Amino acid sequence: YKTIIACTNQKGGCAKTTTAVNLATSLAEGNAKLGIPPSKVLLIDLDPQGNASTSFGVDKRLDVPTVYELLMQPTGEDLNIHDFLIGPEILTDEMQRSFKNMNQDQRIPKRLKVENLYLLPSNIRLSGAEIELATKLGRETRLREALAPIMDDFDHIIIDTPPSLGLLTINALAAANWILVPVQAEYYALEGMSQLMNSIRLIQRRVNNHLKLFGIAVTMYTPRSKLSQFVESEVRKHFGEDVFQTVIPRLMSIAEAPKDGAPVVLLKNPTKGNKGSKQYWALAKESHLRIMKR
Amino acid sequence: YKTIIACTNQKGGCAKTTTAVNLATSLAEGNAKLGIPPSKVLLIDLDPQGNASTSFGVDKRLDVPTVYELLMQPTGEDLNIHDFLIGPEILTDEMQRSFKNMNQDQRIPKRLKVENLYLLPSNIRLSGAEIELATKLGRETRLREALAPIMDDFDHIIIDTPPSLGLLTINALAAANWILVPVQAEYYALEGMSQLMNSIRLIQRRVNNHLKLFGIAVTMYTPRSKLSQFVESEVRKHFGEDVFQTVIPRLMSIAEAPKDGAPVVLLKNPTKGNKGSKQYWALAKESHLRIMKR
Ligand SMILES: Nc1ncnc2c1ncn2[C@@H]1O[C@H](COP(=O)(O)OP(=O)(O)OP(=O)(O)O)[C@@H](O)[C@H]1O
Ligand SMILES: Nc1ncnc2c1ncn2[C@@H]1O[C@H](COP(=O)(O)OP(=O)(O)OP(=O)(O)O)[C@@H](O)[C@H]1O
Ligand SMILES: [Mg+2]
Ligand SMILES: [Mg+2]
Repeated sequence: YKTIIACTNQKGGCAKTTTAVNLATSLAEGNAKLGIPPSKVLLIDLDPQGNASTSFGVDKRLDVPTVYELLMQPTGEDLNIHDFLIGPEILTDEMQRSFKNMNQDQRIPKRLKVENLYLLPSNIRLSGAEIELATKLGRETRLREALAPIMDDFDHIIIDTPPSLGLLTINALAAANWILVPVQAEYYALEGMSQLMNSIRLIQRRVNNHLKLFGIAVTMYTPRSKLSQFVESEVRKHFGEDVFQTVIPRLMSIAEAPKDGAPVVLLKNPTKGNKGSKQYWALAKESHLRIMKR
Repeated sequence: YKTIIACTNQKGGCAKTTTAVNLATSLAEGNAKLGIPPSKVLLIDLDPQGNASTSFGVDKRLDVPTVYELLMQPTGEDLNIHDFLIGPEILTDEMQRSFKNMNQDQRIPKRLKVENLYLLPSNIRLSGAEIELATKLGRETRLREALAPIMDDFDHIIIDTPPSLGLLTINALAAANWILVPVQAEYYALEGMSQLMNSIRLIQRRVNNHLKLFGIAVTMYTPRSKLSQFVESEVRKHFGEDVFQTVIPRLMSIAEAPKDGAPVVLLKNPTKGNKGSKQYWALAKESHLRIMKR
């Protein structure tokens, strides 16, 4: 029973990408002190914006195969999905190159490397997929079919999705067995939660009856703000145990990480002084425990 | 030559709704001191999340006609679009009711009213429109057709769009003659700009050759942050005069306004102490000058 987690919320800008990237990286690399073993992880970038790819400094070149080609290949053709993946050595090179580019006068931190993380990248061509898939056979389960041959190669698969409930996100929810919902601690985000839960129930009935809620993560929590406190307490009131204990604060170190081209869990040590890294490692720990409990 | 502005960017959470709501409200109500005359404005909520409707405390009931019914009506049927609009009296009632609800111990501010603003609301039913429209005749110009009979009733029409370049946003860009692009002062948002500009050129060629760039507004600017300074300078370098002088700072007063159910330009006076309201009124002033210059 594999762990395939779709990181989804139709609300824009609630930290889907930031959460998918940091969770995938911390589960892949592990942390002995926190009791998180390393594991082989695949991160899939299913958003045409390609922000998950950018998070590792990966150049979104148009001449490499991406998840778009995988989704659009004629059924039955035997594509080797490994040809589409970017492995840990290249991801490490890209992160280090990007970090050096943005911080000319600094040494590259030793922590800035991955050994067990693979990325299935995307680029702008993916934005045509929604309309192109609309009339194709099995349009909702293309990703699930494409992943079938490699399911046993990875311990965890994490999918970043665009801010909508269109065919790309439906493909992710059809392929996943778990859904992780990031909710920013702001008012509009609260509004969209009941809509999202209704949509998940619909997907469970019509597309994938194995899909379960992995958890709801409160993100961008502004410390000492009445609005954030209000939203967090509403979310815990409605969703109880499903809400992670770990809350991710709004911090400049998290917003700045994409510019350096590396996840904050690698850029900074999870110490008291680096609350962004510390909290995302805490979320990884809680996720690891939820996965083990299954 | 009417002003129809689509507020669009496929990047999620960059303040499309916040900008559309505050611009529509300030252009509608006007401000004599700033030299902005009042005008009759229609705000269209074309996002299934219905956040523009929520911004006025409007209950998203399922029993009222919304933009969804307008888009899906069989062509040729004569619907009276006025039946779908929420007028200034009801908007004022909803704002005041919502403000009272959230602030039991405070008097309702006298400024909390509109006289010239109309809203075409949306609700979750709209999320089915993308797939349902995909195979319909004239799927890209449904909104433009529906608006044709009322074009002369309004001075300005402003359309809030979802975070994608799907059929809903294409409908907005087909109906509009101008596009306003909010860009948050963060790294991923910068990345998406060149993609967005390419898509606009495609729309201009294939769907609406009248569409022009109205302007690019830098939002959520964190004062004294190197990241925000970097993004703003990059945007001005690439887009020059198209970028509004006015920059909207990241402020709690703006994030809290939706909870009170009213735009920040009405909740707070545009004084030095209320930078959120002040900057959105400044953006309205700049927009008014761009409209006059045409
Ligand atoms: N905890 C945080 N503190 C500060 N900034 C954050 C935090 N989490 C995310 N951000 C920033 O907020 C913005 C939105 O986050 P992100 O892009 O991850 O959201 P998203 O849900 O993936 O957006 P989209 O809907 O466009 O896919 C980004 O600029 C990101 O760097
Ligand atoms: N200048 C600002 N300062 C602080 N918070 C802001 C500011 N502008 C917008 N916000 C808040 O940031 C969040 C995102 O803004 P908003 O919902 O307007 O963006 P959007 O682009 O419409 O999002 P979506 O892509 O989901 O439609 C909201 O919670 C909003 O209240
Ligand atoms: Mg994202
Ligand atoms: Mg919006």
